Amino acid sequence: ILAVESVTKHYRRGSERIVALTDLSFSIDAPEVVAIAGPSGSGKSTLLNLLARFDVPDSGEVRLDGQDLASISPAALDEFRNRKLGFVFQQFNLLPVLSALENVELALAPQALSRAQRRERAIAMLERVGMGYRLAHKPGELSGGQQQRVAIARALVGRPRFVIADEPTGNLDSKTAAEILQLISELNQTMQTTFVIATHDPRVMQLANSVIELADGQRIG
Amino acid sequence: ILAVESVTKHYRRGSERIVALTDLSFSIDAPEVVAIAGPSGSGKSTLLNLLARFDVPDSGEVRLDGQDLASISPAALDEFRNRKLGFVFQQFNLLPVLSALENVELALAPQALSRAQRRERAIAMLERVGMGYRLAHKPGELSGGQQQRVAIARALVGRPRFVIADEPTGNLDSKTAAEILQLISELNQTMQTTFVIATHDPRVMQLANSVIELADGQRIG
Ligand SMILES: Nc1ncnc2c1ncn2[C@@H]1O[C@H](COP(=O)(O)OP(=O)(O)OP(=O)(O)O)[C@@H](O)[C@H]1O
Ligand SMILES: Nc1ncnc2c1ncn2[C@@H]1O[C@H](COP(=O)(O)OP(=O)(O)OP(=O)(O)O)[C@@H](O)[C@H]1O
Ligand SMILES: [Mg+2]
Ligand SMILES: [Mg+2]
Repeated sequence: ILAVESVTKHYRRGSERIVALTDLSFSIDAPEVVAIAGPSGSGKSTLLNLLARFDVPDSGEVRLDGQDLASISPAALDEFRNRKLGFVFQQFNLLPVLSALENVELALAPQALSRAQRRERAIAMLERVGMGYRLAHKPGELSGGQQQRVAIARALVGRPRFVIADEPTGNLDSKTAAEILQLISELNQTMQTTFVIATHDPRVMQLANSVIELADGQRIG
Repeated sequence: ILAVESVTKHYRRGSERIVALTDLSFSIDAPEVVAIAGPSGSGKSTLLNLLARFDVPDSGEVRLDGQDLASISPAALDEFRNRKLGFVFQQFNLLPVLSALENVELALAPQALSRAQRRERAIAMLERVGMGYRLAHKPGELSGGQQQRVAIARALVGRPRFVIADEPTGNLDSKTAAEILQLISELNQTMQTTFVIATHDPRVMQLANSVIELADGQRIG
């Protein structure tokens, strides 16, 4: 399903070279919930960005369903990002001029759905994350944890095969986090959705089928 | 030191009226570490914004050192915000065009210090939060937890009397969070700094001298 092979990634700042990931390898062979754990700065967000092809490794391969992401056509990459992938950003990245509902509906635009169907599904997913009472609010009119939940709803609403989530419970109290984890578990079991979740949250690691541990850009577990 | 009396705050959205805080009261009588706990959306950030006077209650009073914030002079309010108060924002709010070091040095601008002294103190505080190796990086070149730590350093570097922190450990792994809590405890004990920390983190609640619990904008504990 997903294979990362000997991936290395560095950033340049002028003459400085910062190695963010070194020779990282792992594979996911079944629709699982996989946690990526590690200290702040250990490379989790960098890894997630490579999985979604928001960025490109210096060396090594990222393969989805056996196909190297470096060699799929632009059309196939669009298809992957628009339909097969949901991404929850560490800083949410909601569109500030759209309401919560509109942000989530937008994620359904690539699908062959009527306007009424998009609205209905977006409302249902927002209710699943406890945000049914703030549909018309823009992100600036929401609390931090509310924005995070709208970002989660946006990633899940299209029922993608892969969901990549960057610290999705960081701003949530334990009851709300438990509801989100329940939702993740359910989608994984009923829809065979694969989840890759960067996290510091022990409850996420507990839910996960496997935990990949990073330290200073290297896999240590 | 700090008194909140019967504070009520609502937001308007068109014809909709959202009550964020209802008749909230508490007081801090000694330089303590106070945790504000409660579910996502319960009013924590709203309360913290009122304490710093970034926003104004509809009714009720916020008093610092016995003085009603509604009636202090603009000059005294500036003095309060620039010298007596440090604020850690839930979304960090670092200046994107400045480096980590420059962001922290800027917080010392109101003080009578030489350029060399500002630099020295900023470096020392960034090292205290484990960010001594990323001084020249801009926020966009830092991980989420690294940005959060720079925001914490910025709030603390001027040794303010009051520190208001909105979920300061949300993006930190347990080891890094423990270091930050150690720093908070130390400043509280050695410099008599009062901390008001909105949090979902049980470790923060454990460290706190008292915990104020919110639910739906009301104090329940
Ligand atoms: N654009 C950039 N330029 C230079 N260095 C960068 C850049 N982006 C990230 N880094 C560095 O790469 C390393 C890995 O960052 P990454 O964001 O992947 O960490 P992380 O594990 O997600 O951390 P956190 O838990 O704090 O979110 C960090 O040390 C960071 O400073
Ligand atoms: N500008 C606004 N307009 C309308 N409603 C708002 C606005 N800002 C916040 N709210 C609402 O006020 C309530 C309290 O928000 P607040 O940000 O204080 O919550 P919080 O306790 O900090 O939550 P979290 O833990 O998720 O950060 C929320 O229900 C939120 O939707
Ligand atoms: Mg990260
Ligand atoms: Mg908040």
